[in-house]
Amino acid sequence: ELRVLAVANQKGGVGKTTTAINLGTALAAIGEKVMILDTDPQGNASTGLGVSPESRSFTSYSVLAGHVSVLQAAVPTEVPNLHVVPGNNDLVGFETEYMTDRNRAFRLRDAITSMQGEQAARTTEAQFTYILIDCPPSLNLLTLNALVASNAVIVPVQCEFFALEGISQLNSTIEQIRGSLNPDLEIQGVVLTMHDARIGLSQEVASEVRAYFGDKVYETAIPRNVKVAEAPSFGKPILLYDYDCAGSQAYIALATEMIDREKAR
Amino acid sequence: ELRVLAVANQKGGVGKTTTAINLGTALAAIGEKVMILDTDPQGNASTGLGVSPESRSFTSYSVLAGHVSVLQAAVPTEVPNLHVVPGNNDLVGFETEYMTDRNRAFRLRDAITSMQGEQAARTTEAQFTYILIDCPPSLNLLTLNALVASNAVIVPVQCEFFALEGISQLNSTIEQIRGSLNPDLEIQGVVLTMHDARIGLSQEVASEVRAYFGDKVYETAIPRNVKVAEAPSFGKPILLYDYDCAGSQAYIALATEMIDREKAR
Ligand SMILES: Nc1ncnc2c1ncn2[C@@H]1O[C@H](COP(=O)(O)OP(=O)(O)OP(=O)(O)O)[C@@H](O)[C@H]1O
Ligand SMILES: Nc1ncnc2c1ncn2[C@@H]1O[C@H](COP(=O)(O)OP(=O)(O)OP(=O)(O)O)[C@@H](O)[C@H]1O
Ligand SMILES: [Mg+2]
Ligand SMILES: [Mg+2]
Repeated sequence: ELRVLAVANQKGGVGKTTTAINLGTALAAIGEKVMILDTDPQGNASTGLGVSPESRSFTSYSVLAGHVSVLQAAVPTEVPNLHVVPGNNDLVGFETEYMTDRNRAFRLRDAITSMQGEQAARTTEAQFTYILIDCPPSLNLLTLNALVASNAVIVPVQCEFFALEGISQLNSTIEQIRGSLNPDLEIQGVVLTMHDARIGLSQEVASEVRAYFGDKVYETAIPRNVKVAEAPSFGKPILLYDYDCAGSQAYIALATEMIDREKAR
Repeated sequence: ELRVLAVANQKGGVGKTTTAINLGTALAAIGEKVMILDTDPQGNASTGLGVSPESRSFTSYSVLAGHVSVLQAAVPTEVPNLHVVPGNNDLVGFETEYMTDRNRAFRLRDAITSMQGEQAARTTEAQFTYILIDCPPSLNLLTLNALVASNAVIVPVQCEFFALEGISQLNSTIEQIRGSLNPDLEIQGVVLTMHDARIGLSQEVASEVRAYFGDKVYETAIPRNVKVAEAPSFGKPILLYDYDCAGSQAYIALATEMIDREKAR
């Protein structure tokens, strides 16, 4: 069974890309076959996985535009069992280009549905079990496509004050989508990022998020850890850059917690 | 003379709102009359200036939609000589609502032009000398309106690896707008944010930004300083929350540097 998870939060800089890359890597390390779809025009997830801008011949824009299938656009990464459909600047034009297309909100969902058909026919190959969609920082047509295509959402929330403001907006957007375009959409979990136990503000925000989302918030909080911010400059996920650091260990624990939730579904 | 400055960068979480609030406050403290236009649907700049969500009867959406003028929508803040046109969730619908309006890219520019007429008629009141526009983290119709309405752009760049990726995209967007919709648009300056002299990555990114933008980068770098992140939770700019901290002093230095550049124009 293929599970599709959007990593989304319209607040900028909260750790969406970092979570997509490192949770994806940790899931691949524990035996899942993972595909990351980079739908952010900045293409940070692609860069953070070592896919240079020049080598992105097919992107998630090519998939959304129907030029290629998801499997054709996917490229391997240094991590076994982890592939990525790269993102780039072509995505900037998607919203205006498809604004009059009646099917504009379902293009990604349709592409993933045909991927399932395509991979079912390739019986000799291992099947992808997870897709993680890295979303841009806005509630635009790209994020809408991701939420409509997903079974569930992973919401990174930075442990800082401004990050609290957007939570209720995101929650009501997810409700709206559940009510119309994707009735099964749920929140798989909320992950606290850049948590710093030494800073009062960080602790306060963490407890407010737990009060708001209850047990949807993962036990595992991702600590602020400079190695996590350094790894993408080497094109590596944190698990490859420094396996023993606090950031890697937190993403491994997060992957385990996430899989436990998936099994309990 | 009224100068309009967009605070823009499509990368999320780089310090756009923090710079709009605190540079605006520092400019007001040195004698300028400042208006902040909050065009981010999250309304972080409004919250960081103490304007509660319930009290935002008029917003920058009301201005863009032509319901009220800029001066009617503006509310005072705790800072003398600093007003804000609040932002809120109504802004989310702007792009789709106005997608067929031929004038959609100029609505903010037109609103500011009529503001200049309106304030010229009020000869007994002090005139606004600066407008700072806090932009959302994307190159959408809201940011386009801000760039078309502005004389110049202030670009906050976080001293982290992913923040480097979007710079060339933003630069080419500004070039495109200069070539068509707003021939006078220039970069007033690039401000390094969340700089941490103890972290190698931060130093590396800072020198790459200086190599890319040359002397457009302000001498003043804003240090990472937890007080800066705490201040908005009290609805206060950093200068009111803790005047003596490194963050306040950096924003005061930045305001001075900016005014020097303005005078040298
Ligand atoms: N746990 C962490 N410790 C330290 N730095 C981190 C951590 N997680 C993320 N970062 C850094 O914080 C910055 C923001 O993270 P990231 O780019 O992943 O957020 P995002 O939500 O994807 O941003 P955008 O909204 O622009 O897409 C990056 O420079 C990243 O390297
Ligand atoms: N100099 C600083 N020191 C410490 N924290 C900072 C500093 N500047 C900004 N921050 C914090 O970093 C986070 C991101 O900053 P901010 O929200 O201003 O960025 P932004 O670019 O406006 O984000 P968005 O893309 O969502 O609009 C906030 O929690 C803010 O309080
Ligand atoms: Mg990202
Ligand atoms: Mg902001």
